[in-house]
Amino acid sequence: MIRIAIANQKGGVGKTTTAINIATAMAATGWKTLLIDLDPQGNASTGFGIYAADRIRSSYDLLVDQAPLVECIQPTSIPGLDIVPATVDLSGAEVELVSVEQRTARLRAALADHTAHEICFIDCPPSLGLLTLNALTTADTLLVPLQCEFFALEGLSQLLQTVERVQQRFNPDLGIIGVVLTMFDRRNRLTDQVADDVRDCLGGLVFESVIPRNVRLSEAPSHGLPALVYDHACAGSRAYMSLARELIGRLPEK
Amino acid sequence: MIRIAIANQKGGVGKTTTAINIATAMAATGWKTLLIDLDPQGNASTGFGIYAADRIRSSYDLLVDQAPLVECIQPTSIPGLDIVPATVDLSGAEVELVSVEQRTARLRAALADHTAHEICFIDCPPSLGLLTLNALTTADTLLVPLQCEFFALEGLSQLLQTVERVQQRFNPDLGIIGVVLTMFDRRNRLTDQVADDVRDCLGGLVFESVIPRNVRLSEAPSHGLPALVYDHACAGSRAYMSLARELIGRLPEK
Ligand SMILES: Nc1ncnc2c1ncn2[C@@H]1O[C@H](COP(=O)(O)OP(=O)(O)OP(=O)(O)O)[C@@H](O)[C@H]1O
Ligand SMILES: Nc1ncnc2c1ncn2[C@@H]1O[C@H](COP(=O)(O)OP(=O)(O)OP(=O)(O)O)[C@@H](O)[C@H]1O
Ligand SMILES: [Mg+2]
Ligand SMILES: [Mg+2]
Repeated sequence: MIRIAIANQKGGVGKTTTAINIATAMAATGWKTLLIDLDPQGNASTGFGIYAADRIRSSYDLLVDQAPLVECIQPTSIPGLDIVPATVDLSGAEVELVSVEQRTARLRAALADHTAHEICFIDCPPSLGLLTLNALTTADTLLVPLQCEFFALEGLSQLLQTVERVQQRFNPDLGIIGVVLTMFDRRNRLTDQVADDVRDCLGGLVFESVIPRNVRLSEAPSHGLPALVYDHACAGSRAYMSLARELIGRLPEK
Repeated sequence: MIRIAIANQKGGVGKTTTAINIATAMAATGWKTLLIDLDPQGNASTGFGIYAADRIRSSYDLLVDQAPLVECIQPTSIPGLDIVPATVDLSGAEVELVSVEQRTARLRAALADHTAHEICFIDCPPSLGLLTLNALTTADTLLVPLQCEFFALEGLSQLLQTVERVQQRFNPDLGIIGVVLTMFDRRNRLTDQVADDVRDCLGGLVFESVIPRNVRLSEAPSHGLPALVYDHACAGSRAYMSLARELIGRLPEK
């Protein structure tokens, strides 16, 4: 199973929206897909209409209680897409994990030898704490959603430094499969400027596909549906399908 | 000194933009103002043009090394506004604080008996971990920036539950001075719907002043200036000045 962490410690840059829609697009193209919600806010779980009461087991059980992965996986309404949901007790996990052995390797151990899915996405919270470190220690590669704003650009170097640290200490094989520009607003001069800066310094790492600012993407979760299902023809959905095609081109053969 | 935490665990809702501009507006109206940057991203510090090399002491020194507050404060380019900047080592503070005594009361102890400023704002990171808990344990009151989006609304109940927990265990006097709607986009139907929901359930807690989505607010930090200085006549600046007037109306006499 290919494991992809979707991370950026800057808040509100489109991590969850990317996780929900790229996972849906991959399932739609025939990949057996697993989404792990590692954010105590549980937005990825809500985005599939799985309300708090329906989250039987969660990523908290996986990390802290070391429950078997197969017990924490539940189906979504999307064929070929399963999820490990998040609950609010995950916000206590960071403190609870501090004093355990191998505290950054808990998730990696939980996913070891799992072959029922072909690809797994991990939605991370907006921080570089133990939850995100678990995701980076587990992942084969990292997908970075980046908003074309000044503060978001500032955070990129902190993220890349953390990746380096994780490569040295916990996961030498961790790569970066790409950076996707999100909430792109053509009318906004700053957006273009930041996008040019990012492409200048990261080159081909930046996906060609750009996710435009599109209100349908932010409406979809209130219906408990990914945008690809809520409105598959909208600009946002088309952009995520194009991103999925590009991502597949960067993955090893199934 | 009145201590106000600016917090919301949802990422990217305008905490830092609110902290920078409300602190500037308060200083401009004659309040001796202190801003404490408690986010490892250090966006509030950057927003005043204080680059990493110029951050002599920081909120990390305050919390972890218990350095005296007066040594960690440095001036900004705004008369009447000082700052305790943040550095990236703050992201290690959460793990380092777990095993110390009174780990949520470190900031409160650091600010005790400080009278050189009349009001203090604390910019929080997007999480409910030990840094935000320190801010909530220290604060007299909480200012909540809220983006009018579905995921942001979902997070509000988690935040209010955390506030209740902090009131019971660490800071019985913690109040909520208000909720400010941010990035308000009149053209977006979802925005209006969420705003109506919020006003229905929180009533007068929601400030009348609404911060519109305004590109000048996101351009200002790249010039190292608060929007109130970068473009004092833009819609964003006028909204923050209106918010400051409303906030003053809710504060005890100076
Ligand atoms: N391309 C887009 N166009 C319009 N709105 C978007 C877009 N992408 C995301 N949004 C909205 O912007 C907000 C932030 O996005 P999202 O929650 O996915 O970011 P995040 O990085 O996961 O945030 P957090 O840091 O809190 O986890 C959400 O309300 C979402 O619906
Ligand atoms: N009213 C607004 N109009 C347009 N852009 C805004 C507005 N408020 C904030 N922004 C921009 O949106 C982004 C998110 O805002 P900001 O960084 O202040 O949020 P935050 O809650 O502090 O984020 P984090 O959770 O990462 O700390 C920034 O790039 C900022 O410049
Ligand atoms: Mg998210
Ligand atoms: Mg911030």
